[in-house]
Amino acid sequence: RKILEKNDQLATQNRQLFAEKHITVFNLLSSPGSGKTTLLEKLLPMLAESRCGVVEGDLQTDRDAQRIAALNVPVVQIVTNGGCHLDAGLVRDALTNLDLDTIRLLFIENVGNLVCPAGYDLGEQKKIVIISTTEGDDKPLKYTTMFRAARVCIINKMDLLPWTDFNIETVKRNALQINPDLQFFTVSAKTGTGMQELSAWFKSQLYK
Amino acid sequence: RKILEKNDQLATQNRQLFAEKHITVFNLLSSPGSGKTTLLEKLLPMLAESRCGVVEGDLQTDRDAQRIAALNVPVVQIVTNGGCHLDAGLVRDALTNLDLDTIRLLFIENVGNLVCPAGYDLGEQKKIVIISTTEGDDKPLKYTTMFRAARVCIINKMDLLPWTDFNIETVKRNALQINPDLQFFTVSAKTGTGMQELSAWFKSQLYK
Ligand SMILES: Nc1nc2c(ncn2[C@@H]2O[C@H](COP(=O)(O)OP(=O)(O)OP(=O)(O)O)[C@@H](O)[C@H]2O)c(=O)[nH]1
Ligand SMILES: Nc1nc2c(ncn2[C@@H]2O[C@H](COP(=O)(O)OP(=O)(O)OP(=O)(O)O)[C@@H](O)[C@H]2O)c(=O)[nH]1
Ligand SMILES: [Mg+2]
Ligand SMILES: [Mg+2]
Repeated sequence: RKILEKNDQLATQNRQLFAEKHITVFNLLSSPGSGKTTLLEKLLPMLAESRCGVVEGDLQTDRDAQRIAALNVPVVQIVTNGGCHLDAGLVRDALTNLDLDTIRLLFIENVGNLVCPAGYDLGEQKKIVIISTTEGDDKPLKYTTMFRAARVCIINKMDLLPWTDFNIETVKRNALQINPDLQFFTVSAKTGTGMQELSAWFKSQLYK
Repeated sequence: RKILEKNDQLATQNRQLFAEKHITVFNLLSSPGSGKTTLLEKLLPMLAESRCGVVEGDLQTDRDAQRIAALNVPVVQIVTNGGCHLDAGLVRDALTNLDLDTIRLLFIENVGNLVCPAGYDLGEQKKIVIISTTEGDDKPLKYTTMFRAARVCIINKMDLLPWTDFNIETVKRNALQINPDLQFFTVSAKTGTGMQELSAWFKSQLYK
């Protein structure tokens, strides 16, 4: 309880900083391997004029940050050393390695975990949960805390849909049962399906 | 620290009970949707004469237990109500709902989470980590605690391999870098590839 209170205080400070600097911030959440980094690899070049930055979070390695750095986008890697989620303090410290005056759109790619990260406010505007078509359409009913905490749900790997028993209507119905306010995007980070619409939506979320 | 010590005591008690009753126990671990339940749906009919039982663990619902019950296999569902892992106490309590005298092979399907469950001993003989071909072959390097804690690694969804950039040699090399003792099986719970070999291995692990 004390941990969350402390976290909420730091998250509020982060949020104030982001508001002062007119930075729109999203917290990307999913199971391991749903395609968070691949989505960023596809999106960031499409958002080049929006001046993006990325905070990466992983248990080990800076492999994801290296993939982002290859796109010439400012990125910082948080290595949690086994920790199962990012918290507002880790994010605050990481921000000191970015020039926030040059960033208008910040993505925080959280640790791959469909449970624990749902409970930690980082100061973001919205949590975005990503589910891929290969994971099963029952997950919103089973991993409820994440789908309740998110405001947007991206269904990724639509190119694999023909080889799965995943049903788009079912996963949406299941997710809306848990959180009726969820907004959906269906995409393939690999083939580019739906990415125009998604990148247009991100642009619409920038401070005017 | 106190929590783990308490958990280890209960795990030891569980392990003693299993040894007395000659029950071989495996702890199945993976990301959400890697195919733990689907693997059991395929395996349990192949192990019918081995007298199996299942303990299911999920944040919410008994959907997985219902899938197992449909096979006429004794099963009990633990609902963690948001908890990110099973622990030895939850398992001990669940065991009271199974007739252990009729069971020789017990599967514990843990909560879908590639991080937290790795740190909790339930009293099992071995932890088995399942990774599917759609999750990326870099995961053993990034989610190290799980691959280090496991003794067996099942690579599932081999039927989807042609549509992924997943490399079997790479994932094995990455996993062996983290844990040189890992034993591998490559299977498709959907098409049945590799399942004969896997079920034969489970039979070989029974008490004589
Ligand atoms: N077919 C297909 N594969 C995809 C798509 N998006 C990602 N992948 C693949 O999914 C695997 C995992 O992708 P990542 O981008 O590493 O996933 P992630 O969510 O960032 O994973 P972690 O950060 O390790 O939790 C890789 O093999 C990608 O090539 C997609 O739209 N279609
Ligand atoms: N193509 C293919 N799909 C599979 C295979 N195994 C499982 N699936 C699919 O993967 C999805 C998830 O399977 P589940 O068995 O529910 O996965 P799980 O690991 O038990 O998931 P949780 O218990 O919710 O964490 C479902 O849509 C299955 O049909 C496989 O070998 N090949
Ligand atoms: Mg990633
Ligand atoms: Mg399951």
